[in-house]
Amino acid sequence: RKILEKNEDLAKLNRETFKQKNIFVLDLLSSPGSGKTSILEKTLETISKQVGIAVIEGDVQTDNDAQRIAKHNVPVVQIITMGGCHLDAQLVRNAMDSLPLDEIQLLFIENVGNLVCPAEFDLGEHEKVVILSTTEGDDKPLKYPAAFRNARTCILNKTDLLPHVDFSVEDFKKNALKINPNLTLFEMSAKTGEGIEAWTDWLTQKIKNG
Amino acid sequence: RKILEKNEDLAKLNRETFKQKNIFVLDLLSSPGSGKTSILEKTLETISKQVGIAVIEGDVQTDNDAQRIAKHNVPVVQIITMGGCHLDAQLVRNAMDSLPLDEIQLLFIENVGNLVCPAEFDLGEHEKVVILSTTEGDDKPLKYPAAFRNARTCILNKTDLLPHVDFSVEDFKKNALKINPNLTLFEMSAKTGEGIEAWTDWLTQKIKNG
Ligand SMILES: Nc1nc2c(ncn2[C@@H]2O[C@H](COP(=O)(O)OP(=O)(O)OP(=O)(O)O)[C@@H](O)[C@H]2O)c(=O)[nH]1
Ligand SMILES: Nc1nc2c(ncn2[C@@H]2O[C@H](COP(=O)(O)OP(=O)(O)OP(=O)(O)O)[C@@H](O)[C@H]2O)c(=O)[nH]1
Ligand SMILES: [Mg+2]
Ligand SMILES: [Mg+2]
Ligand SMILES: [Zn+2]
Ligand SMILES: [Zn+2]
Repeated sequence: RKILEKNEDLAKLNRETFKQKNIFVLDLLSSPGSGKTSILEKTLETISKQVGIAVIEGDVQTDNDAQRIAKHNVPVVQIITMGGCHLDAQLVRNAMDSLPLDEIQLLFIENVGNLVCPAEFDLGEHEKVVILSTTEGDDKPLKYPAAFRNARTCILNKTDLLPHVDFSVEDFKKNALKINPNLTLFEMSAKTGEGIEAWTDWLTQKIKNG
Repeated sequence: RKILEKNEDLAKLNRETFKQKNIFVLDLLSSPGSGKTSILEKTLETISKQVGIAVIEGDVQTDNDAQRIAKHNVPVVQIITMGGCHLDAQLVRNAMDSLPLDEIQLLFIENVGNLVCPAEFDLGEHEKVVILSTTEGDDKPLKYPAAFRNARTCILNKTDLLPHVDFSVEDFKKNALKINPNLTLFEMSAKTGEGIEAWTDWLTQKIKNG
C-alpha cells in the first residue's frame, strides 16, 4: 500500500501544476491495440490547429507511438517502462519536464496497453478515459471492472467492424453502466472518422470550461 | 524478487505433479478479448471426445469463461483474482485440488487477459502460448516483447477479419520471430474454424510424445 500512498502525493503535485498552467489532462486506458494512438491521431488531425495539445506516451518497449504522434507536429514525450505494466505519477512528473507546459491547453497521457493495473494509479489527470474496441467482446466491463469504474468517460472504438463481430452495443452499454452509471459514452471509428466530431466537440468544451 | 523466487519453488512442485500424472499443460496468454476462450471452445468441440481435457480459468472478476467451458462437459475451475493482474503458481496449485488429475491428459490454463505481467510468472506449465488477434496491430510483438519471448507457441487469431483491418501477417511474423526466433506459429479463426485442425493435430501429437 506504501506504493499507492507515495503515488497519491506525487499525483497531487502533478494536479497542482496542471491547475496552475490551466491544462486539461486525460489518461487514456485500454487493452493493447484498442486504438488509443489511432484515436489520438484522428483527434490531432481535427483540432490541433485550434488547441495547444501535447502527448505523453507510455509503453513497455519501443517509441513507435511517439513517432506516430510526432508526425502531427505536436510536443510528445515517450516513456519506456522496460517491463512495467503501468504508468505512475513519478514517471509522468519526469516527462512533464520536457514539455512546453505554458503553451499547452490539452495534455493526453497514453498509458501502457493493460486493462488492469493502470486503472489503480492516479497520474494527476482530470479524468481517465477507458477505450474498448468492438473486437474485444461486450462482456469486458464486467470482467475488467476497475478500468470502467475509475474512468469518467468511455469510448467504444472500431464501430466500422460491428458487421463482422458478435458484439452487442446494447449489452456493452448495459454492462459498462452497471459498473459505472456515470460514464459518458462515445462510439467511434478511428479508421473512418465516424463519431470523432462528438468527441472533439466534448474536448473543446472541457477546455473552455477550464 | 522474493515474490518470483517463491513462485519458482511452487512452479517446480506443480511441474512435478504434472509429470507424475503425465499431463501436458499449456498457459494461454493474451490481451483481453483476443479469443482465448473462443479458441478453447473450438478445441474442445474438436478433440474433447478423444482426449481427457480440463481447464483452469483465471479472471479478475466473473466466472463467465468457466460457464462457457462447462457447457462442453469438461472439468473446469474458475480462479477469481479480485484485481490481481496475473495468475501465479500458488493460485494454480490451489485450483489443481479440485480437478480429477488422474483422468486428464491435457490441461489448459487460461490466464488473466494481460500481455505484460502474466509472461513473467511460471505456473509449472510445459509451455506458454501467446495469442494475438489480427485486430490489435502487427507491431505488438515489439511493443509487448516478454509474452512473445517467454512463449514457445504463438497463435494469430481472427484471421477472418484480415480483409477489414490494416494488419500485415508478414510484418507480424517478422516482428514475432525477431523477438523469439523459435516460436511455432499458427494462424486461425475461432469463429470460422479455419486453421483449428493444424492446432489440434499439434496438441494430440504433443500428448502422444508425453
Ligand atoms: N478497423 C479499425 N481498425 C482500427 C481502428 N482504430 C485502430 N485500428 C487498428 O487497430 C490496431 C491498433 O491500433 P493502435 O492505435 O496502435 O492501438 P493502441 O491502443 O494505441 O495500441 P498500443 O498502444 O500498442 O496498446 C491498428 O492496426 C489500427 O490500424 C478502427 O476504428 N477501426
Ligand atoms: N471475428 C472473430 N471474432 C472472434 C474470434 N475469436 C473470438 N472472437 C470474438 O472476440 C471476442 C472475445 O472473445 P473471447 O473468447 O471472450 O476472448 P478472451 O481472450 O477469452 O477474452 P478474456 O478472457 O475476457 O480476456 C468475442 O466477441 C468473440 O466472439 C475470431 O476468430 N473471429
Ligand atoms: Mg498506442
Ligand atoms: Mg476468456
Ligand atoms: Zn501491473
Ligand atoms: Zn501485473
